[in-house]
Amino acid sequence: VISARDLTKVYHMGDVDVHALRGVTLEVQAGEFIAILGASGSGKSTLMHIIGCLDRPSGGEYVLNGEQVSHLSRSALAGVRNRFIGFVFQGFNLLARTSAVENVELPLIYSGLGTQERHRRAREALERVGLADRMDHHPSQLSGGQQQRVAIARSLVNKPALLLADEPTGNLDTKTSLEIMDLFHELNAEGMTIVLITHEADIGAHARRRITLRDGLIVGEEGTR
Amino acid sequence: VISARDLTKVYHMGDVDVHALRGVTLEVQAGEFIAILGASGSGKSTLMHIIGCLDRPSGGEYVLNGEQVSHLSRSALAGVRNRFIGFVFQGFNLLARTSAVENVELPLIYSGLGTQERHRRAREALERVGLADRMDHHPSQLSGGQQQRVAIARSLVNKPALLLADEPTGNLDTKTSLEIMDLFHELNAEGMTIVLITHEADIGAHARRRITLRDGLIVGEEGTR
Ligand SMILES: Nc1ncnc2c1ncn2[C@@H]1O[C@H](COP(=O)(O)OP(=O)(O)OP(=O)(O)O)[C@@H](O)[C@H]1O
Ligand SMILES: Nc1ncnc2c1ncn2[C@@H]1O[C@H](COP(=O)(O)OP(=O)(O)OP(=O)(O)O)[C@@H](O)[C@H]1O
Ligand SMILES: [Mg+2]
Ligand SMILES: [Mg+2]
Repeated sequence: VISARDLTKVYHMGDVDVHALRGVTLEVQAGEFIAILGASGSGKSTLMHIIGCLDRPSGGEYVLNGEQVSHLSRSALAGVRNRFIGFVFQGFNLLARTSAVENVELPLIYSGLGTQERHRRAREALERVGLADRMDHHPSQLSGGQQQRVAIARSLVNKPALLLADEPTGNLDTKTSLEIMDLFHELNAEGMTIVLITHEADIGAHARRRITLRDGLIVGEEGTR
Repeated sequence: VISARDLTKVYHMGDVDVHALRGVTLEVQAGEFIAILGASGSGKSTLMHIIGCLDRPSGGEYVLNGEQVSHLSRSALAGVRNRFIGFVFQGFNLLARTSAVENVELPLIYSGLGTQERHRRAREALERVGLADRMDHHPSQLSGGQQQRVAIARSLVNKPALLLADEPTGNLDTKTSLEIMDLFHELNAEGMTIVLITHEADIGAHARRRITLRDGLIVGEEGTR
């Protein structure tokens, strides 16, 4: 479902070039559960943004679901993302002025579902991450780990075929982290493809395949498909 | 240096009351290195905000450095914080429109230091957290772990007597986390009092004393002073 070849990403900053990705080749089959590990600054989030069609590579090719992504217009990319991909961002990216449940409903706005059904699905997603009693809180009225869980609930509400989760347990205690990993296992068993970015080996161990990035290159791979 | 007695914090949300702290009593001696552990939502960040004079408790008393904090005006509190306390926030709280080095210089603005000295100290703090080559990047041009390290550098630049760090390694890989913990040990050996909030037992093990919060109450304590 993901076929990336020789991806490079260079940020030009005046007279300095930052090579965030230096030639990454990666294939992910439908239904896989794969973890991307690596040190801070190794290029994990950059790779996820390209895989999720949020950013274009400087070089290389990327085919998602058989479509050559570089040929798609911005609005076509937005459509692909909305129908097909769920995102959990490292910084959560919640809307500050709306409640938890409204934040979770957001991906459903263009889905054609009625207001009642949107609200019901958002509530259900929040219950699944243990936040049934925090639905009307705004992000600033939530703990760090609760904000992270709202971001997780939001990523799942559209029932995406592909989940891209960037450090989804970084702010969670062990027990809550395991509850989230159980949820991911459940969804993966139902067919969801999961790409999980994490710097924690314990969390990476939940995936069936692990890829390690260093300085923008894949330096290791182990596990099975 | 910290003497908190029966602290409570209640958030009133319409017809619902959220009891974030339900009576926390805590004493921290100068030079201690203490970790506060607990599940997501247990009250750790709320406690830190009260200890750091960023928020007032609903009940109980708090004495910092011999001063009854409830008697201080807002500007007196701001002065105490600026001279005495370094903060690493769970969400970093960096200014988006300024560079890493300018973000780190911020606590020095009212210190009476000249521009050159401020800049030198900020550069040095960034070097200590491994970001010498990222000084002019803005937060959006930094990885999550790099943003976290800018927040750590900023907390130390005023050489505070008390460091309050909320999940300072949440976005860092193991090697970088250990580098940060080594830095904290160094500073603690030089006399800095450190209160570290973490949900990771491995990180909490670096402190000499560990306190566990659950549902706004201290339920466990172990270690030495
Ligand atoms: N917009 C940008 N402009 C310049 N450099 C950037 C930009 N975004 C990222 N970088 C740099 O690219 C490198 C890779 O960043 P990336 O966010 O992918 O790392 P990461 O592996 O996700 O790190 P972390 O584990 O800390 O989140 C970093 O060194 C970062 O400073
Ligand atoms: N402004 C607020 N209004 C209402 N409730 C709040 C507010 N701030 C925090 N809370 C609630 O208080 C409780 C404690 O929050 P706190 O941020 O202290 O938790 P925490 O232990 O730091 O959690 P985490 O490990 O997830 O960061 C949470 O249940 C949260 O929903
Ligand atoms: Mg990242
Ligand atoms: Mg917190």
